[in-house]
Amino acid sequence: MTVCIACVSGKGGVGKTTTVINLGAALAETGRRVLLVDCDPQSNLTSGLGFNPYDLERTVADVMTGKHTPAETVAETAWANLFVIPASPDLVAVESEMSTTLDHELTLRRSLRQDGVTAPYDFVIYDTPPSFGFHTVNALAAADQVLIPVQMSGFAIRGLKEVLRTVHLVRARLNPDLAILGIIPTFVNLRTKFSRQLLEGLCELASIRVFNTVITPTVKLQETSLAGVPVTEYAPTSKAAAAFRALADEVVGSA
Amino acid sequence: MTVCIACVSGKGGVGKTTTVINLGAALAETGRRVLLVDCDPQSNLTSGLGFNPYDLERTVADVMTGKHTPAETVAETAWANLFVIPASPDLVAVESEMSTTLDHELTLRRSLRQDGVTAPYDFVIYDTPPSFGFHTVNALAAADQVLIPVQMSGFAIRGLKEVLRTVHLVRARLNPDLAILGIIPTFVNLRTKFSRQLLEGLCELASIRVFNTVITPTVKLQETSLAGVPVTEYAPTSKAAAAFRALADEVVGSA
Ligand SMILES: Nc1ncnc2c1ncn2[C@@H]1O[C@H](COP(=O)(O)OP(=O)(O)OP(=O)(O)O)[C@@H](O)[C@H]1O
Ligand SMILES: Nc1ncnc2c1ncn2[C@@H]1O[C@H](COP(=O)(O)OP(=O)(O)OP(=O)(O)O)[C@@H](O)[C@H]1O
Ligand SMILES: [Mg+2]
Ligand SMILES: [Mg+2]
Repeated sequence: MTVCIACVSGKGGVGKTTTVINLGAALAETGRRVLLVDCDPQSNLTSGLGFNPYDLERTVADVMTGKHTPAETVAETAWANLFVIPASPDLVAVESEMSTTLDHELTLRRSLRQDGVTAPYDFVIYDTPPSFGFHTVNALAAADQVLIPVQMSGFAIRGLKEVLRTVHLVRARLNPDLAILGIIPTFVNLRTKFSRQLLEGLCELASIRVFNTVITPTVKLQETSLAGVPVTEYAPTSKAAAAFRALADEVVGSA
Repeated sequence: MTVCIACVSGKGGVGKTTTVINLGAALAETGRRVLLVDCDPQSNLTSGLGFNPYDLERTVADVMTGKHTPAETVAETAWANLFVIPASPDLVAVESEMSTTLDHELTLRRSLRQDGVTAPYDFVIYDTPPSFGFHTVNALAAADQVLIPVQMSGFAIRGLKEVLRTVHLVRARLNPDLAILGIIPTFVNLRTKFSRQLLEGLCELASIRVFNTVITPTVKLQETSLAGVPVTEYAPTSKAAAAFRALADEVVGSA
């Protein structure tokens, strides 16, 4: 039974891509087959997995326009059980190309949820841009679960309201089965009162599950996105790698 | 002679809003009249200046649709010489409302650059969403100068290419006078080799000016966005306040 997760935030730079790459890699490490889908024209998931977005033959844009099938577009990463449908900046053209298509917010759902495309995978995880636009809505319509990284910052915590509003809208109009998997607190520096207070507040207010695992600022997670390697491979004994493995356990336990 | 600056990045969470608020406040501190314009439906600039985006009578959306004039929409902040045209999440509706308008990317330019609207100000600074969409393009078309915060991270540095491409496109098609004011390096942790190497690389490759002032990670700049107060007021003797004053000097010297 494939679990399809859309990782969304609205707010920029809260760790969506970092979460998708490293949660995906941690799940793959357990032997589960994981497909990561880059829905962001920025193509950070793609470069964070070691690919060059400017040097790809087939991308998620081709899947959305029907130029190629998903099966033709899925690429193996350098690590066992971890696969990707990559993106390139040309993804930005898809929205206007599809604007006259009926139900264009269901484009990704139609391409990826038919013909058992996702059946070979235990997990499919979508990375999205920092907005509630075309690509984010497409990912939310294609997924069953929503994972929300929330950074310990005033703007990100305020932004949660709009994330939830968008999820409700998509649930009401496009995807009634969409459920919130949970919030993952990111950039949690437990040494500062600032982070500790925001984390407490988050755990109190949310009628939403907040994962026990938190992601702490660490230069390791800066280095991994530059290196294009998941932290479970780049620094397997690091606290960051341990955190994503713990998150993977929590996700498996609740998905 | 009003200087109009659009702050853009593509990449999320690199410090656009933090830069606009605090550079704006530092310029206002010198006695210059500064207007900050929130072009982001996230409305972080608005809340970062102490306003509640859900409780506003008039916003930049009204200016763009012509429902209100700029003069009616400009609000005083709590600090001398610092003014704002605020945003609310309803800004997200403007794009589809205006999609059939001719030259809809020139909406902001038309509203703000006619009838001497910006004349009372020494500086007008636009904050934009993390994307190259409707609102970012509108701000680039309305401005004369582009300020680009670049975070010390692989994704942000790679993303610079797309920022420059967008600026070139806007210059070619909408706004021939658009010039790049410069890059402001953000989240520069000089204690890590990681940051130092990326900063060196940035200063070498860019045929673009890179400001001498860099912004360093500090809990002060986390607290200020939660508090809704510029750092020059919240922590006037802090290193962060000093950095934005130094940036203001550099900007005045080169704009
Ligand atoms: N815990 C962490 N410690 C240090 N750096 C981190 C951490 N998590 C993420 N980063 C870095 O912070 C930056 C932002 O993270 P990331 O790109 O994953 O966020 P995002 O939400 O996907 O951003 P966007 O909104 O632009 O898509 C990246 O450069 C990443 O390498
Ligand atoms: N130098 C700094 N030290 C610590 N925190 C910072 C610093 N600069 C910005 N921040 C915090 O990091 C977060 C991201 O900054 P900010 O919101 O200004 O970026 P942005 O580019 O405007 O993001 P978005 O792409 O979502 O619009 C905010 O919570 C802000 O308070
Ligand atoms: Mg991302
Ligand atoms: Mg911002």
